[in-house]
Amino acid sequence: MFQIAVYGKGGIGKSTISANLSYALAEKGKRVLHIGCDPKHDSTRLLLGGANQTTVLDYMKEVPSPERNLEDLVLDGSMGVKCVEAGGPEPGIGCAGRGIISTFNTLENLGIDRYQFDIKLYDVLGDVVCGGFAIPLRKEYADAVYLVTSGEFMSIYAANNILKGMRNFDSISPRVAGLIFNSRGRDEEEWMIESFARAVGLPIIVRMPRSDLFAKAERNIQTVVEIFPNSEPTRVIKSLADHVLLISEGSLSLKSPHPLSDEQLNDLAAGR
Amino acid sequence: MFQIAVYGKGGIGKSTISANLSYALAEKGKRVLHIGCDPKHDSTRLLLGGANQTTVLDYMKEVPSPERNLEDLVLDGSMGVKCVEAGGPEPGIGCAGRGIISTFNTLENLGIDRYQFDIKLYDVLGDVVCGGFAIPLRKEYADAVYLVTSGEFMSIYAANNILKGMRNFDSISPRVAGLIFNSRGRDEEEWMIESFARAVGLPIIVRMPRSDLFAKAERNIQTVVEIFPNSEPTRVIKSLADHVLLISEGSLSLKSPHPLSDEQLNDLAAGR
Ligand SMILES: Nc1ncnc2c1ncn2[C@@H]1O[C@H](COP(=O)(O)OP(=O)(O)O)[C@@H](O)[C@H]1O
Ligand SMILES: Nc1ncnc2c1ncn2[C@@H]1O[C@H](COP(=O)(O)OP(=O)(O)O)[C@@H](O)[C@H]1O
Ligand code: SF4
Ligand SMILES: [Mg+2]
Ligand SMILES: [Mg+2]
Repeated sequence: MFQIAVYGKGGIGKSTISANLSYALAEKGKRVLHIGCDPKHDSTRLLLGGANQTTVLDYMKEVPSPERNLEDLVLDGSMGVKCVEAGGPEPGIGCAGRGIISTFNTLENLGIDRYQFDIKLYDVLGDVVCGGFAIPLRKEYADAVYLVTSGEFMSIYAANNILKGMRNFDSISPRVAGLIFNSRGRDEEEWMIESFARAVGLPIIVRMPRSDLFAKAERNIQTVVEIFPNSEPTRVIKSLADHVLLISEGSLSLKSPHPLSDEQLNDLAAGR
Repeated sequence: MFQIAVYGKGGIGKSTISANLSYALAEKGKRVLHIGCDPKHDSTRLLLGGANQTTVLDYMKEVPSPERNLEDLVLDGSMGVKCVEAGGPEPGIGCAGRGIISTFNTLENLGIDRYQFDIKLYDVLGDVVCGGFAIPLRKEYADAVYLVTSGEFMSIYAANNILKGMRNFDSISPRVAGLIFNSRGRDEEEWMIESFARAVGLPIIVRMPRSDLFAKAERNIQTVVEIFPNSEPTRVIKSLADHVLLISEGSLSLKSPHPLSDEQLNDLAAGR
């Protein structure tokens, strides 16, 4: 059983990329558990044909302990991907990452491991690396961490923060797979992400072009891999899925990247 | 003394807009305190000609209590704007909003109020409305809240979350000034922000066009208002400064907007 965490700045394309990735892995025959760890709780939408599933946090509030069933929280999505949404508290009321903490405890207590998954994928908000959001970075939850970023400074700053977070509570083992370059469609992005990748010591695993097919698939509330099987984005996702499988088998190595200091980041942004 | 909090999704242009706003208010003769409340601690850069000033959080760690001076934390910026940076903890170590909590306590303990400011401006990260990040939304810190957003769904989702956060701990008094539309330069943004504004009951106070002058000013590490006094962005910022002053005098009213539910937001995004 192999666990991967997909992190990145909010809005960068984590849920889109990870839902497509889960679908592609399932299409290759893997039993996949897809867990949305963003308070926005919309990571499983494209796998569930639009249903915004009950989040674990809401379920815990509404259903008394003796009446809880794992099947209410783990839903069947396209290609047999099993789907969970952590949810988050109301804004302004407690720690935003609380849904993640509740989710890990609840799934364990309700016996998630009887499902025997091949791959567990966590789609996690990367804007703040604290509270519940930092938990999926731990060794026991993520065998490998993938960072989704564009070439925009803001998303690279967030990616660098995630690397700092990992270094701060687990500086020894190499557990970062690399960068997923999800382009915003501007020319200058290439040099920015390549400079960053080189500076921290990470590969750019795949490059996802900006494509209208995502909006089209979104309108059908499906993944691009499902609705446009012969497209360029699908080819890129399948290549990413292959990478995950090679990493899980140990055929490709994980990295121990070194985060940049604020100064180094500023130099990068300024092109120095 | 009038306090305003400027909130919005990370990367949306809060620091750029608020540094320019502080400069414009000072240019109109006001004594302004500009407090950066983003762990990125780069809100005062353009007012300090590039210096990434010592953050309150770092200062507290490095300087023992008897040796602390307010003057080490409150620096003189362009046009006499007084500058403070809260800072944030290392990613993965504790609550990301801790710098804000430390800052409010420290400034108070070291006697910030002897300065007698006309305007206090807080530039706050709006991606998560919890921990320290929720504190500047309180009545005692913000007489008025300004939301910076583009027409992109992600930033509108964040703005809506901030409204929810305010409603959750202070549902009575109207304290939202309105939206600052900082465009990303795409045509479809207009209808999205206008639909949102109408749906929640907020005015779009000013519309800041996307402009190369920001990058040019950034290269000189100055605000656009300082270096391009006769430009369109400067005109927009001055108009925003006038709005702040009219609100502070009670000549314009604050609003009590109603946040949208997830369903209403999804309808908005889908153009329903
Ligand atoms: N490569 C791409 N081309 C076009 N649109 C994209 C691409 N990647 C993501 N998007 C769109 O960007 C928006 C944000 O993506 P999402 O996956 O929700 O971000 P996140 O989960 O990181 O917050 C969605 O509307 C999605 O369809
Ligand atoms: N209207 C605009 N036109 C062009 N660039 C802008 C505009 N507003 C902001 N920017 C740029 O966008 C980037 C992010 O802005 P910043 O103020 O740092 O965001 P935030 O403080 O919200 O994280 C900066 O490089 C800034 O110069
Ligand atoms: S730990 Fe992070 S998510 Fe939790 S309250 Fe603090 S800032 Fe918010
Ligand atoms: Mg998402
Ligand atoms: Mg900022």
